[in-house]
Amino acid sequence: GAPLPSIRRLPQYLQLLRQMQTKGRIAVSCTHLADDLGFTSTQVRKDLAVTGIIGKPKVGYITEELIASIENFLGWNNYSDAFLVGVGNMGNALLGYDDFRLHGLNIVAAFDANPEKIGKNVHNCEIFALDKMYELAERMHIQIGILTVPAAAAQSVASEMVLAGIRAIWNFSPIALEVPDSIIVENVRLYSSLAVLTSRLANTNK
Amino acid sequence: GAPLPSIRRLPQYLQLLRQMQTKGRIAVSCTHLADDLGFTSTQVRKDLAVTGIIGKPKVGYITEELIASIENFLGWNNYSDAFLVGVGNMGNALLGYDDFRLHGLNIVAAFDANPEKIGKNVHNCEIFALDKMYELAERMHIQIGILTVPAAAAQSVASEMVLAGIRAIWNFSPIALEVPDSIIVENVRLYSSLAVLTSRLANTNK
Ligand SMILES: NC(=O)c1ccc[n+]([C@@H]2O[C@H](COP(=O)([O-])OP(=O)(O)OC[C@H]3O[C@@H](n4cnc5c(N)ncnc54)[C@H](O)[C@@H]3O)[C@@H](O)[C@H]2O)c1
Ligand SMILES: NC(=O)c1ccc[n+]([C@@H]2O[C@H](COP(=O)([O-])OP(=O)(O)OC[C@H]3O[C@@H](n4cnc5c(N)ncnc54)[C@H](O)[C@@H]3O)[C@@H](O)[C@H]2O)c1
Repeated sequence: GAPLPSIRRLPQYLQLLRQMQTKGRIAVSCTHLADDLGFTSTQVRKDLAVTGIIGKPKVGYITEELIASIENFLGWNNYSDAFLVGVGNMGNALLGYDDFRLHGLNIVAAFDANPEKIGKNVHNCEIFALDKMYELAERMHIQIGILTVPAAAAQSVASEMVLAGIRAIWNFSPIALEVPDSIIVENVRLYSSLAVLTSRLANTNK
Repeated sequence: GAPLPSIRRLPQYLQLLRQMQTKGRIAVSCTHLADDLGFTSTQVRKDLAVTGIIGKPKVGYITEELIASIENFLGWNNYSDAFLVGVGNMGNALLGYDDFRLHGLNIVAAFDANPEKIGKNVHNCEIFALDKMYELAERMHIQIGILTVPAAAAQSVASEMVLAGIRAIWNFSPIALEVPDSIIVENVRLYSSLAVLTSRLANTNK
């Protein structure tokens, strides 16, 4: 498939292009995007090609077409409705993050095992008991599950998501999930980002 | 320097090795680690070599030595004391995360611009006014700053961190920070992880 580093950069292009569109720019060149983002213009062209778009000579890209091409590739032109399980510290932060709508993510319901949380409304999202997930996932055609429960509960909750029909899991827990090969799992590993930071700092401190 | 993908995998090795150490394993081979983590044993050997350690024929690695080598390389054998600025939803989640101590991170003070938050204690961490950051950073020799303020405030707060003597910024805001070249910046871009998930889902939905 498309190279992951290119895919991960696409949201930055999108953010910049939306700003340019707001300022009335009808067309934009690789060089312009490259200069703004600090990439080479060769890399810009390769990254954008991943979405299926090819620049026009002298013109570059039509801003609106390029935005549509990136959004279409990422699936961000349709809201992706998602469920979130585990309304603790991290779950709460994600529920409160309005910018996810700019990235096509719409968290429509949340679930928790703690009876004191069930029935509450957090950041405009209702918290249900976990056993409600099956009927709601089916009725609402939910494909994305966000997993923000503790490590000890993560595998069982992931299995329940799969049984409920969820096809992609955004995994914030530190464990490697065992799910069928057809299920998409994207792991968020903050400790990997931290490792890069502290190793570079340790290196400069030598 | 060392390849970033290898560095990012090191915390997974560490987590597994600590479990093995608890179960009394004195030595461990590349093959064993590879099987457990789903990597090739060639990749395991290359990743671990980044930390300066070389396996012994037939033995593999002494568990305790390997753990020490990884922790030393990552700088996780000394607690890295950090300041956090922006005690909102994300800042709160990070302050409450006990596992950061397993990754060598110790958040010793937090700062916020909101007078209603200043003076409060959140997850055992006191919240100070931003102007206190200079004297505290100097007194406590803080090298790491965690940036969890809104996009509009991120650049100015980053500049204040640099002026306060902070040398590495863990940036959770969506903007590209402008700081001196000597300052280490590690960006956490959740939308990049989300882009990989939704693009793979969009691809399977075609
Ligand atoms: N907080 C952070 O900054 C941070 C950073 C990196 C990774 N993580 C990971 O994110 C996850 C959540 O962390 P947190 O700090 O928010 O934890 P937390 O303890 O604050 O929240 C966990 C929530 O999950 C709920 N829960 C527990 N078992 C459940 C189950 N079986 N079904 C449904 N809900 C259940 C709890 O009631 C609680 O509301 C953990 O796996 C953690 O390792 C958190
Ligand atoms: N919440 C999430 O899940 C999430 C996800 C991805 C990225 N982020 C990023 O993390 C950052 C924080 O997000 P959030 O949801 O926690 O926001 P938030 O609005 O809940 O919290 C921001 C905090 O920063 C403080 N603040 C504002 N200006 C300040 C200044 N000049 N100096 C010191 N403190 C200041 C506010 O008082 C508030 O406490 C944002 O840049 C956001 O884009 C958040």
